[in-house]
Amino acid sequence: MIAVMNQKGGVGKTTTTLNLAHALAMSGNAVTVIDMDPQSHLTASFGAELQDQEGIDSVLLGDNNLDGVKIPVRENIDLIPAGSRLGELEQIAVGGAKRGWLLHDALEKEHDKDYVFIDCPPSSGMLTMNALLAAKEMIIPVSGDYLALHGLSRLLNILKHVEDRLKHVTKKWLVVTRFHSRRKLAQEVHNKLLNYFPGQVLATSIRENVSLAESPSYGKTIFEYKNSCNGAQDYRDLADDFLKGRTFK
Amino acid sequence: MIAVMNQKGGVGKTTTTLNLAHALAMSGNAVTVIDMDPQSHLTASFGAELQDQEGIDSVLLGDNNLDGVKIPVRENIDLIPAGSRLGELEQIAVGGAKRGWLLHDALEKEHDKDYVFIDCPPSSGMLTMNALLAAKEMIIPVSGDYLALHGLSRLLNILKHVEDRLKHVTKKWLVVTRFHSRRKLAQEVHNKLLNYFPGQVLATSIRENVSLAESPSYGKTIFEYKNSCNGAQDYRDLADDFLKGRTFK
Ligand SMILES: Nc1ncnc2c1ncn2[C@@H]1O[C@H](COP(=O)(O)OP(=O)(O)OP(=O)(O)O)[C@@H](O)[C@H]1O
Ligand SMILES: Nc1ncnc2c1ncn2[C@@H]1O[C@H](COP(=O)(O)OP(=O)(O)OP(=O)(O)O)[C@@H](O)[C@H]1O
Ligand SMILES: [Mg+2]
Ligand SMILES: [Mg+2]
Repeated sequence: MIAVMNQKGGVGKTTTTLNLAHALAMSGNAVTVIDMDPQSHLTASFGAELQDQEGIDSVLLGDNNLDGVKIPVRENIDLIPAGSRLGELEQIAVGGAKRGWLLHDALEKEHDKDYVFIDCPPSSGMLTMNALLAAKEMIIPVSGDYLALHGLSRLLNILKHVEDRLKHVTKKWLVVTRFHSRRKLAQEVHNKLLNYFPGQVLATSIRENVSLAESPSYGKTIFEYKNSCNGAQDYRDLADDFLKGRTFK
Repeated sequence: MIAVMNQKGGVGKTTTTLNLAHALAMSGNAVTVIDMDPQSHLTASFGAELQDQEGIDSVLLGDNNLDGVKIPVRENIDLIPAGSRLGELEQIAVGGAKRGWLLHDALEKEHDKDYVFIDCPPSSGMLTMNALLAAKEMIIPVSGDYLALHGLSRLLNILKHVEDRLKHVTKKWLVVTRFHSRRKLAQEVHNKLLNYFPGQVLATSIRENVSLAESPSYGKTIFEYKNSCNGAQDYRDLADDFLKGRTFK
């Protein structure tokens, strides 16, 4: 159960969920992906978005169960779309602290999968909280720029605070994304991460590659769109690192 | 009163607020900028972030007024930082519909400024709602990639819905940001915007320029960091387009 999380916007959460899930599925793993972003970008990236769609929103609102909203989008990949009412859930304030466990409870019967990935929205509100409490592991994409670092320290404080209070611990992996190899800034961000998080930064950095930005417009993953490009290579390598827990130094 | 808004993450809201505000200030305009993002990136980009800071959070919570939290960060620029409690406001659900007007009411006495810019977070929750209802104009940065377009249509639906219901209308400007001039995808996004929003796309596209990503790490605007680079040129030109209401075609 893996949450792909970072409250900083545009760091590659959706791009990573899309392509990491597909890489693992192509290696024979049974994968479920959950779109926890009311903006439904992951669902659209798979080419699966529909008007007035039912998805994880209905499950969290109690109107349906997981199997009732699952869509088999690719071989070995089931998608649970965001659904058109997910935005309401970020607003609803009834139910108090129990509401943070809705996804955790809904997923308790999701046993027959090798991996469940949850793509989180760029906020630290109720939807992200649900992903955090449902997850055993976390992948934190960090883009190679200063504001991403600025957001990271705040994110880790929030996570520590929640995990201490609720006695819920997750294993955390960092992934450097949107990495411009020739930029000094990208190298500096990369080095800072290695210094502050030894043993936690997955050993493949995802390079900036326009094909990764193009593939969602065709409703395709990078492997379907351009299997030989750098973006496909990097996500294949990242999947392998993730399977083996291989990190820098 | 201008909200810089887009619920898609990482499209350049903060970078645009920082540099557009400074360009206008350097031309002699009196500018106030408000950091409406609990992540406080704008405040940090000006080099003004402090531990346990009071800011717009205190004003919206009723503990202080605007003048009590204003920081003169540059000549002609007053900053109202996010403040360390702003995240709580996205969560609080007391007060119902009235809560959307808190910022509007707080700003009613902010008369002696030429421009007030509000940097919004990547969500369409209560903080963005407050910015929308306080604003007379809106700048919507759109990065040159597909998921930014995907987010734009949803944003415009939300805005229409809110504005129809609350009889509140704003003038909307679009700005193409993170524009990779040699990428086909960027050109396609640009052309789509011109087709769907004639007369609304400001006539300067902000090109991808690493200096724009580097300047916040020094707490500097692009003009202080590297006044002769493309990023500085583009934001100078954008400020001029904005002053004159100059759009493509
Ligand atoms: N390595 C890359 N190379 C090129 N473009 C990329 C790369 N990674 C992501 N992108 C593009 O950058 C934009 C932001 O990425 P993405 O939407 O995956 O980030 P996110 O963290 O999910 O954003 P949000 O916070 O809005 O959910 C998208 O248009 C995406 O296609
Ligand atoms: N034109 C550009 N060229 C290079 N880098 C840029 C450009 N515009 C923005 N960036 C960088 O891209 C990242 C995202 O930009 P920014 O934080 O301004 O977007 P945002 O919409 O405010 O994000 P969020 O949704 O998290 O508030 C930042 O690290 C910023 O420095
Ligand atoms: Mg996303
Ligand atoms: Mg921002």
